[in-house]
Amino acid sequence: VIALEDVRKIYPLLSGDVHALDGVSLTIEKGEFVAIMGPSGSGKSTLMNQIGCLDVPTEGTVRIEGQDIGTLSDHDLTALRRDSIGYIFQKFNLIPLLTAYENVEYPLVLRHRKYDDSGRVQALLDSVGIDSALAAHRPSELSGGQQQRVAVARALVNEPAILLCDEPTGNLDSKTSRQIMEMLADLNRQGRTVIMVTHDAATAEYANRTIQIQDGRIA
Amino acid sequence: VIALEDVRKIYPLLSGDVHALDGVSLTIEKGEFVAIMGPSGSGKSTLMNQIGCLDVPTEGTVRIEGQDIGTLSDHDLTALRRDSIGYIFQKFNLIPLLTAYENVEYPLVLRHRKYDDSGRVQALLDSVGIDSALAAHRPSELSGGQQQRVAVARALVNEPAILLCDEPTGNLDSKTSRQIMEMLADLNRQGRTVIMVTHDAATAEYANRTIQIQDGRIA
Ligand SMILES: Nc1ncnc2c1ncn2[C@@H]1O[C@H](COP(=O)(O)OP(=O)(O)OP(=O)(O)O)[C@@H](O)[C@H]1O
Ligand SMILES: Nc1ncnc2c1ncn2[C@@H]1O[C@H](COP(=O)(O)OP(=O)(O)OP(=O)(O)O)[C@@H](O)[C@H]1O
Ligand SMILES: [Mg+2]
Ligand SMILES: [Mg+2]
Repeated sequence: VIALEDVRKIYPLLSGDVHALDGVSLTIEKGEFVAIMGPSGSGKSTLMNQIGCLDVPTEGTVRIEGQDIGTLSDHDLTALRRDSIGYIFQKFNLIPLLTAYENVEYPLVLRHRKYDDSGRVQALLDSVGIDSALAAHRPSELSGGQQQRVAVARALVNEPAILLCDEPTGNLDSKTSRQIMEMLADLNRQGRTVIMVTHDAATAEYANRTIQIQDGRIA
Repeated sequence: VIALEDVRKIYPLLSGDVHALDGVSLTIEKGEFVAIMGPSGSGKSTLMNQIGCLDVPTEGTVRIEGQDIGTLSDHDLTALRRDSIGYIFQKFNLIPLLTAYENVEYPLVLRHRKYDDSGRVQALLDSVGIDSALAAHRPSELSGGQQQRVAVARALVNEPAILLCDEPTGNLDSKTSRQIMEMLADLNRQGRTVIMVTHDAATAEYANRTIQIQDGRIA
């Protein structure tokens, strides 16, 4: 369902070109659970941004469900990102002026163009341990791990076919980590493709395959 | 060197008062290496903000080196924070418009009121694996783990007596984590007090004592 063909990402800085991705080719089948591991600065988040269609390659092709995303119209690209891909960012990227509840509701509103009246938003927040009182806080009024869990809930609200998780349990204690990983494993069993960056070997155990990356290349 | 006497931190929200710290008393001796552990949302970062003089208690007293910090003038409080305490934040809090190098240099400039010509800044960056090319990047041009390492270097530049680290290796691979932890252990052996929040049992092993916190209270 995801294919990268000789993808390069080069940042042209004054101090010299940075080859964040240096010719990456890989294929991920529908329904896989893939862990991406590698040293700090090796290109994992850059790779996730390519897979998640949040960035364009300097060279090479990214295909999602067979389509070269470089050829899609803005409208189709937006629809693909909104409906098919759920993204849990390394730094969460929650919207500061919205409450936790509104942050999770937002992708739902974008998709259906009306507010949530199904109870789905709070049900998802409950499943990551954020009760309705906590859901009324803004991100700056939440702990690091609470923000991370809101980011998880937000990624799931449109029931995406592909889940991209950049260190989804980095700020969580072991008990809460296990709950989140069980949730991701469950979503994978339902047929969703899960791609997860992690530094933690125990977390990588949930995956059926591990990809190692080093200096912008697949090892 | 650090004493908290029945410290409370209450956030009065519309949905109800949040008792982030619910009567915390603890003493940390000079030269200790203390790990603070507990579930997500239990009050660890709030506690660190109290110890680091970045926040005031709703009730209770915080003493640093015997002084009640609630009685210090703004000038003395600023000097204490600048000269005695190094802080590695959970979300790094680097200054976006400055390069990595400038971010690390900043506390030095604040203290000495002139730019660094000793080579100290780059030496520190090298010790956390950030070479001079990478040091010219802005935070948004660095990976998560690179930003974390810049935050470590910044906390150390004024050689503080007290080091507060909120999940200092959360975004790092195991090899880089070990390097950072060895560095902190070394600084502790030199006589510095290190207080570290961590979710990782292996990281807590570096400490000589662990404090467990739950629902804003020491367990
Ligand atoms: N500004 C605020 N207003 C209201 N509540 C807050 C505010 N800041 C923090 N809280 C609440 O205080 C509690 C403690 O937060 P804190 O950030 O100290 O937790 P933590 O132990 O560091 O958690 P984590 O491991 O997830 O980082 C949380 O329940 C949080 O929602
Ligand atoms: N906007 C940018 N401009 C220049 N270089 C960049 C930019 N963004 C990232 N880089 C560089 O690209 C490389 C890969 O970054 P990336 O964020 O993908 O690493 P990572 O594997 O996710 O690391 P970590 O484990 O620390 O999160 C790094 O060396 C980084 O400094
Ligand atoms: Mg990353
Ligand atoms: Mg915290």
